[in-house]
Amino acid sequence: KRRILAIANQKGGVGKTTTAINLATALAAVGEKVVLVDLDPQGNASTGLGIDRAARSRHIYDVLTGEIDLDQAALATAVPNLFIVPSTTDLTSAEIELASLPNRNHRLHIAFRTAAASYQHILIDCPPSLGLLTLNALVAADAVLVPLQCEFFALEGLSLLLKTIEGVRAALNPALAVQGVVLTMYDQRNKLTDQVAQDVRQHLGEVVYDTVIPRNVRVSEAPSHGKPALIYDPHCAGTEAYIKLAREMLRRERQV
Amino acid sequence: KRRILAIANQKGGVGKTTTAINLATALAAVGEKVVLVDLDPQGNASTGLGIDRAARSRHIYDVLTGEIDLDQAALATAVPNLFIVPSTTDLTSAEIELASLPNRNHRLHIAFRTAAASYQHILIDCPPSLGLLTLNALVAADAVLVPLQCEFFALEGLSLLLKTIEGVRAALNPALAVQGVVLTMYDQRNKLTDQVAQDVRQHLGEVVYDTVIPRNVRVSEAPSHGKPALIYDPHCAGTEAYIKLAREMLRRERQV
Ligand SMILES: Nc1ncnc2c1ncn2[C@@H]1O[C@H](COP(=O)(O)OP(=O)(O)OP(=O)(O)O)[C@@H](O)[C@H]1O
Ligand SMILES: Nc1ncnc2c1ncn2[C@@H]1O[C@H](COP(=O)(O)OP(=O)(O)OP(=O)(O)O)[C@@H](O)[C@H]1O
Ligand SMILES: [Mg+2]
Ligand SMILES: [Mg+2]
Repeated sequence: KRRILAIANQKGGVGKTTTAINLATALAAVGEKVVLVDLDPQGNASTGLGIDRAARSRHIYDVLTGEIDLDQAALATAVPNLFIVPSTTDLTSAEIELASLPNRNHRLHIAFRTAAASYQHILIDCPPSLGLLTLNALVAADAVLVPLQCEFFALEGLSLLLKTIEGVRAALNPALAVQGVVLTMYDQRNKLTDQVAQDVRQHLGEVVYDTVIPRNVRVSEAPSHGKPALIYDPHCAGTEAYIKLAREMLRRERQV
Repeated sequence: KRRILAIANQKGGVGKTTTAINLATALAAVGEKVVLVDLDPQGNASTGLGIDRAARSRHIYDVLTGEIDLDQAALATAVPNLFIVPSTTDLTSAEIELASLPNRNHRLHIAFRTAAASYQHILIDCPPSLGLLTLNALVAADAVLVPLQCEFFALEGLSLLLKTIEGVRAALNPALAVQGVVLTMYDQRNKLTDQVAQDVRQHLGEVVYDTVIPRNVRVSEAPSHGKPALIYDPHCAGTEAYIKLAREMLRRERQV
C-alpha cells in the first residue's frame, strides 16, 4: 500500500528539508520506490538533490493548477529508486492564486488520486507556514512527520501545529495521523537542548521517535554538493541517524 | 525623522526574530523610542518580549484589516522606550483574507501614515515567506535588514530576496533600500560558515555589516524567560554583538 507522508512544521529552519531529503534517500536505499514532492517555493529539496534550476521546467505549481499530472513532473535523481517533483519560485504566488481555485485545499490530493501509483512512499517537504500549500499537504497525506529543533521558539509553535493537524483530520482528512515528532540538530553539550527534549518527551511520550538526529556539520555541507548526506558522507553521525529513522518509520507504518 | 526597518528573509530559522528583538532593545537602550511590529503568525517576537498570549486581544491583524489603529494595538514592554504590536495565530489566514481587500499591498503602509508618529524607529519582524505579509512590510519600510545564517540553503535564497526587494522598489516603494545583510549564528569552528561568509562578502561587499552575530547559547535561552538577551545576560557575546550592530545601523542611517 502506498504511504503519503507530509514533513511539516511552520517554524522555520527546524530541519524539514534536510529530513525530507535524507529520509527519502534512506527509504530508497532499502529498496522502496520513493518520490519527494518539493512544496516549498524556496526549492531547497530540489537543490539538495542536485536538480538545476534550469531542469525544473515542469514543477509542482503546474501540477497544483492542473496543467500537468504528477508523473509528468517527476524527475529521476542521482539516487536509485528516488524521484523528485521539483519546485520553483513560481510557487511563491500559489498561496494567493490557489485561493480562488475550486477545491483549493484538495488540489494535491486530487493529483495523487490519478498519478504516482507506482511509488511505495511519497514524501512532501512543506514550507515554513500553515497556509494553503501546507494545508494541501495535510489533506493529501496519510501521516505527518514533524521535525522539531530543541529550542524554545520551535517548542512554542508545536501545540499550534498539532491543533491544526487535528483540525484537518476532523474537517478534511479523517485518515490523517501524526506519525511522530523527530528531534533534530540535537546537541547534547547544550543544556537548553536537553531541557526541551525532556519537555517534549514528557508531553508527547511515544509520539516522539526514539531516533534523535544530532547536529552534524557534514549534514549541512551535503546540499552544497547537491547530494544527500547518505551519499556525501555515508558514515557520518547524521547519515546513521537518518538510516535509523527510516527503519523506525517503517516499523511504525507496519503497526498502523 | 522616523525610520521604518523591515527585518526580512524568506529562509526559515536564520535569526529574524532574534535580531528584531535584540536590535530593538539595543536601540531603546540608547534612548530611541522604538516599536517592534510582530508580523509573523508564530508570534515569537511577542513571546520573546514577555507578552502573554492572553494580553494580545489587540494585535496586528486588526490593524491590517483597518479595525483598529496601530497606536491602539501597541503595548509597553519590560524594556523602557520599547513597545510592541503583538501578533496572534489569527494572522495565519491573513494571506488569503488580505488578498481580497483593496490596497492589499499597502495596508501596513497606510496604518503607519496615520499612526506611530512619536516613534523614532519602527522595526518589523517578518514571517519566513515572500507572501502578502512580507510584501506589506517591504512596501511600508524605508529599508530592509537581512539576517543571513552562514549555511548553504540560506545563501541559495538570498538572490531571490534581493530581486524581490528590487521589484518592490521599482513598482511599489521607490524609497526602499537594503540597509544591510547581517551574518548570524556565526561559528568560526565550522569551515562551511567561513566559506559562506567569504562568498557573501565577495558578492555584496559593503552591504554586509562589519558586525557579525556569533552563535551563543545565552541568546537562544533568553526567549524562554520572555526577555531579550540584552536583559537576560547583558555581558554575553550575543548581547555585545547586537549592541555593536545597533551602533553600526545608526551610523548607516546617518549616511543616507
Ligand atoms: N542535523 C543537522 N546538523 C547540522 N545542520 C543541520 C542539520 N539539519 C539541518 N541542518 C542545517 O540547518 C539549516 C536548516 O535546516 P533546513 O533548511 O532543512 O530546515 P527547514 O525546516 O527545511 O527550513 P525552512 O523552514 O526554511 O524550510 C540548514 O542550513 C541545514 O543545512
Ligand atoms: N546568535 C544566536 N545564537 C544561538 N542561537 C540563536 C542565535 N540567533 C538565533 N538563535 C536561535 O535559532 C533559532 C532560529 O532563530 P529565530 O527564531 O530568531 O529565526 P527566524 O528567522 O525568526 O525564524 P522563522 O523563520 O521561524 O521566523 C531560534 O531557536 C533562536 O533562539
Ligand atoms: Mg525547508
Ligand atoms: Mg521569526
